[in-house]
Amino acid sequence: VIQAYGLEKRYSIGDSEVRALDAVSVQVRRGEMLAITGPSGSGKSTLMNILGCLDSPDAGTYLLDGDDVAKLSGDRLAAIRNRKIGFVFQNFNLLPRLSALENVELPLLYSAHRDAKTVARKALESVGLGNRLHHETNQLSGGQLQRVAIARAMVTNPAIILADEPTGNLDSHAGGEIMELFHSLNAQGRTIIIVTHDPSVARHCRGEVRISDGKIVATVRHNPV
Amino acid sequence: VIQAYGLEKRYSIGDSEVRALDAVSVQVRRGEMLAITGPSGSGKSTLMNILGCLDSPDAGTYLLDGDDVAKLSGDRLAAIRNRKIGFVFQNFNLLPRLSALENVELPLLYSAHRDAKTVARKALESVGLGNRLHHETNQLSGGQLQRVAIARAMVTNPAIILADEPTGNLDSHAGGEIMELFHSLNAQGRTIIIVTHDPSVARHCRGEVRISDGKIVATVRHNPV
Ligand SMILES: Nc1ncnc2c1ncn2[C@@H]1O[C@H](COP(=O)(O)OP(=O)(O)OP(=O)(O)O)[C@@H](O)[C@H]1O
Ligand SMILES: Nc1ncnc2c1ncn2[C@@H]1O[C@H](COP(=O)(O)OP(=O)(O)OP(=O)(O)O)[C@@H](O)[C@H]1O
Ligand SMILES: [Mg+2]
Ligand SMILES: [Mg+2]
Repeated sequence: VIQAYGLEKRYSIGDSEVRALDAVSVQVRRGEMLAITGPSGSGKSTLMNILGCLDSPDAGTYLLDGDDVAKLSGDRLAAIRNRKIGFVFQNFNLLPRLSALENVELPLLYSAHRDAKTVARKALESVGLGNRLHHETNQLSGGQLQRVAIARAMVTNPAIILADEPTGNLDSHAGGEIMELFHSLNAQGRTIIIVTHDPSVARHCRGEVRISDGKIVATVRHNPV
Repeated sequence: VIQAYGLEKRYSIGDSEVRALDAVSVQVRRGEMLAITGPSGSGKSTLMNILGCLDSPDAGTYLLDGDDVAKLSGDRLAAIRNRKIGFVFQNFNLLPRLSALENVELPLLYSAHRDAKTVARKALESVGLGNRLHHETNQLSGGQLQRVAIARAMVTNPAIILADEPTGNLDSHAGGEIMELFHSLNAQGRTIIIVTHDPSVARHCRGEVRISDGKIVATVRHNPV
C-alpha cells in the first residue's frame, strides 16, 4: 500500500546542510504492522510526515495505494489526510482550549458525521479516558494527552495509522494497553506504522526498519510476540 | 533539603472532584538522587510542580532548605525558581521563535550573566547538541527538544534538579548519556529528582517513590547500579 523510493529531505541552516533523509526507500504491504526505530534526530518523524502526506520530499517518489502523491491535487491530499490516514503526532498537536472529547470529535465534524460525540466518546474509552472526557488539554497529564492524540487518530476509521512515538509518556501498563489496541486495529486489516524508542513496542511488530543519520541501515523481521 | 508533609491538590471539573494528590509526604536529603514513578495520571507532575515552587498545594506543608514555601514572598520564590532549582518540563516549555542556544541562555540573561553564550553552548554540547545550536525549536526533532530542555535546566548551576520524564523521547543510547550526565551532576552534590516511566532510569537512582491515584504507595531502596 505504501511504496516510497529514493526519498530525500534537506534543510539549510546558515551555511550548513542537514540531510534529514538520504535515499530512503520503504515498502509497506496492506495490513502490515511495521516499527521504525533509530537514534534521536535520525529522520523518523521526517519520514512519517512524508508518508502521512503532511510534507513533501525534495526528491524521490511516494506511491500511496498506487497514486503518485506528488501529482495529487490539494483537495485529494486533504481527503487522504482526513479519511485514509490517522496520524498520532510526537508532540500531540491538540487544540488547547478544547476538551478531550472536543479534540477527538474534530476530524468527524469535517465530514459532518452524524454521531460524532458517540464515536469520539468510545475512542476515548478505548484508551482509558472515559472519566476525562470534559477535561481541557491543560487539565490533563502528559500521558493522558498522548492518549487523546491516539484516540483522535482512530476516530475516522482510517485504513492507515501512523503513530510517532505513541507510548513515550506512558507507564508500561498503559503502554501495553495501547499496543493491544494497535494489535486489534491491525487485526481489522488496518496498516500500522509505529515510530518508537521502546524495544518492547518494536518487538510487537512483524517488521522493523532501522534509520540512522537519514539512511535506512537495516530491515528486520521479528517472529510475532 | 526537601520536606513535604500532607500535600493535597484537588481539582473540580463539572460536579466531580479529582484528588490529584492525597496526603502526600516526601523527604529528600541533600545530594540524593530520587526517582518518582507511577501510572499515567497518578499525580507525579502535580507533585513536581509543587516541589519546584511552580504551584501551591491546597493543604499540607512544604519546607525547602528549612523555609516554609507558603510563607515566602513572590520575589523570594522567583529567586528560588531561577537559581536554586532547574526544572525539566514534561512538555519542554521552550520558546518557539528562539534557537536552541537562545532558549538555553535565557535563564542566565535574567541574572545578567557575563558569559551566557559560552555557558549555554557548553550545556548544549554536554547533551550532544553542539551541532544544533542555531536551529530554532521547529527545526529540531522531539528528542533534540527534550535535550534542549535538559540543557536549559542545568545552565544556572542549580542545587536541585527536577526532571519530569527527561528521556521519554530518547533512544536508549541518548537516554543512557542523559543518565550519565545526571550522575555526574549528582556527584557534584546536586539533589536530583526524576519522574520516569522507564524502569532502567529508576534503577539508576538510590531511592524510588511510587505514586498511584494521588497517594504514595511505596518507597523503595535500590542498590546502586
Ligand atoms: N525544519 C528543519 N530545519 C532544519 N533541520 C531540521 C528541520 N526539521 C528537522 N531537522 C533536523 O533533521 C533531523 C531529523 O529530524 P527528525 O525530527 O526526523 O528526527 P527523529 O528521528 O524523529 O528524532 P527523535 O527521535 O528525536 O524524534 C534532525 O537532526 C533535525 O535537527
Ligand atoms: N488543572 C487540572 N484540572 C483538573 N484535573 C487535573 C488538572 N491537572 C491535572 N489534573 C488531573 O490530575 C491527575 C494527575 O495529573 P498529573 O499531571 O500529575 O499526572 P502524572 O502522574 O504526571 O501523569 P503522566 O505520567 O501521564 O504525565 C490526572 O488524572 C489529571 O487528569
Ligand atoms: Mg521524532
Ligand atoms: Mg506527568
